[in-house]
Amino acid sequence: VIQIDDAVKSYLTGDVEVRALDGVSLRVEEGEFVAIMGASGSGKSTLMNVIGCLDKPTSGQYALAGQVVSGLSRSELADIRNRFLGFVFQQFNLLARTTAVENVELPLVYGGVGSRERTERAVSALVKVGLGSRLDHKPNQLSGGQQQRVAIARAIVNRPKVLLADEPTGALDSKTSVEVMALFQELWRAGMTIVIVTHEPDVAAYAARIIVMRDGKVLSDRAQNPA
Amino acid sequence: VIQIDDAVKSYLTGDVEVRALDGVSLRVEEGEFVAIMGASGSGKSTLMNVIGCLDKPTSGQYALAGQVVSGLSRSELADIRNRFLGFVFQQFNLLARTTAVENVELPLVYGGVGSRERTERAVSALVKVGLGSRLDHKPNQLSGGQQQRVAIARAIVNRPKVLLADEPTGALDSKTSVEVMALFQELWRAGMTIVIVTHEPDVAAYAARIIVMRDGKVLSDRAQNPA
Ligand SMILES: Nc1ncnc2c1ncn2[C@@H]1O[C@H](COP(=O)(O)OP(=O)(O)OP(=O)(O)O)[C@@H](O)[C@H]1O
Ligand SMILES: Nc1ncnc2c1ncn2[C@@H]1O[C@H](COP(=O)(O)OP(=O)(O)OP(=O)(O)O)[C@@H](O)[C@H]1O
Ligand SMILES: [Mg+2]
Ligand SMILES: [Mg+2]
Repeated sequence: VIQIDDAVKSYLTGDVEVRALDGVSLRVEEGEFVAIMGASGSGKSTLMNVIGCLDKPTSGQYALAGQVVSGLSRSELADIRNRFLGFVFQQFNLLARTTAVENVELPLVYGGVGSRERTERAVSALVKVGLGSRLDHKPNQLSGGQQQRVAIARAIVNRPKVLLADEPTGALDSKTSVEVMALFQELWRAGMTIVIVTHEPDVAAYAARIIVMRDGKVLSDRAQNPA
Repeated sequence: VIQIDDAVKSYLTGDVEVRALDGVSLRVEEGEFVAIMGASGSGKSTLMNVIGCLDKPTSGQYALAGQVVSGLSRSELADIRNRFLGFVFQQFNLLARTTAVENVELPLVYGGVGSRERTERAVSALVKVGLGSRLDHKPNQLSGGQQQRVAIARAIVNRPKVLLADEPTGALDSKTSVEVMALFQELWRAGMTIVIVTHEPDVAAYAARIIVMRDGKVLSDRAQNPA
């Protein structure tokens, strides 16, 4: 469902070139649960942004659900994202002026879901991540870990084919992390494909495959028994 | 150096009252290294904001370095913060339009330090956190962990009496976390008072005292042998 061939992402700052991705090839089959690890600055978020159709590689090819992504227009990309992907951003990217429920409803608004069903599904997703008592809070009325959980609820409310999560437990205490990973496990067993960036071995242990990145390249890629 | 008596922080959302702090008393002596832990939403960042003079409690008293903070004007508070405190925010709070070096120079600009010395000290702080090759990058040209390290460099560049760090290793891989904690340990041994919020036991292990919060209260407060 994810096929990346030789992706390079290069930035020019002044006359210094930084290769955030330096020739990455990756194939993820439907239904896999993959963890991506690696040092700070090794290219994990850049790779996630390419997979999530949020960023175009400088060179290389990317196909999502069989469709080559490189040629598509901005609205076609937005469409593909809404149909297939759920994305938990490393820095959450919530809308500051709207409540938790409204933030979580957003993918459903885009997808044309009716107002009553939208609210029911958004509330249900927020309850799943333990935020039933924070529905009408805006992001600046929420703790860091609560904001992260709103971002998670928003990523799963559309029942995406592929869930992409960049450090989804970074701001969570261990008990809440376990609850979120149990939720991901449940979604995976129901058929979702999951790619998660994490620094924490305890979180990576839930995956069936671990990819380690270094300096914009894939260092290792191996299967494991998920916890 | 930190004396909090019975602090309450109460928010009214609609007609629901949320007590982010529900009667917290705390005394930290100069030269201590304290770790604050607790579940997501338990009041850790709220407590840090009160200690950092960024937020006034609804009721209760706070004295920093012997001076009662409650009566002070906004500019007097800004002054006290610049003189005594370094703050690493949970969400970094970097200035988006300026480079890493300029962000780190900010406390020195406020403190009236000359331009040449400012740049030298900012560069030196950034090199200490491993960002010597990212000096002229703006925040959106940095990875999550790199942004966090810029926030750390900014907090220590002024050689504050008290370093307050809210989840300073949240976005860092284990190797970089160890480097940052070793830096904090070095600063502590040279006399800095450090209060750090963390979810990670490995990070809390560096402290000499652990405070656990729950539902806006202090659940436990005990000394330990620092690692
Ligand atoms: N402006 C606000 N209005 C209403 N409630 C608020 C506001 N700010 C914080 N809260 C609530 O206060 C509680 C404590 O928040 P705080 O940010 O201190 O938690 P925390 O311990 O830092 O959590 P985390 O580990 O997730 O960062 C949370 O339940 C939050 O929803
Ligand atoms: N817009 C940009 N311009 C220049 N360099 C960039 C830009 N965006 C990212 N980089 C660089 O690309 C590299 C990879 O960044 P990326 O965000 O993918 O790292 P990461 O593995 O997610 O790190 P972390 O674990 O800290 O989040 C970093 O060294 C970063 O400085
Ligand atoms: Mg990242
Ligand atoms: Mg917090």
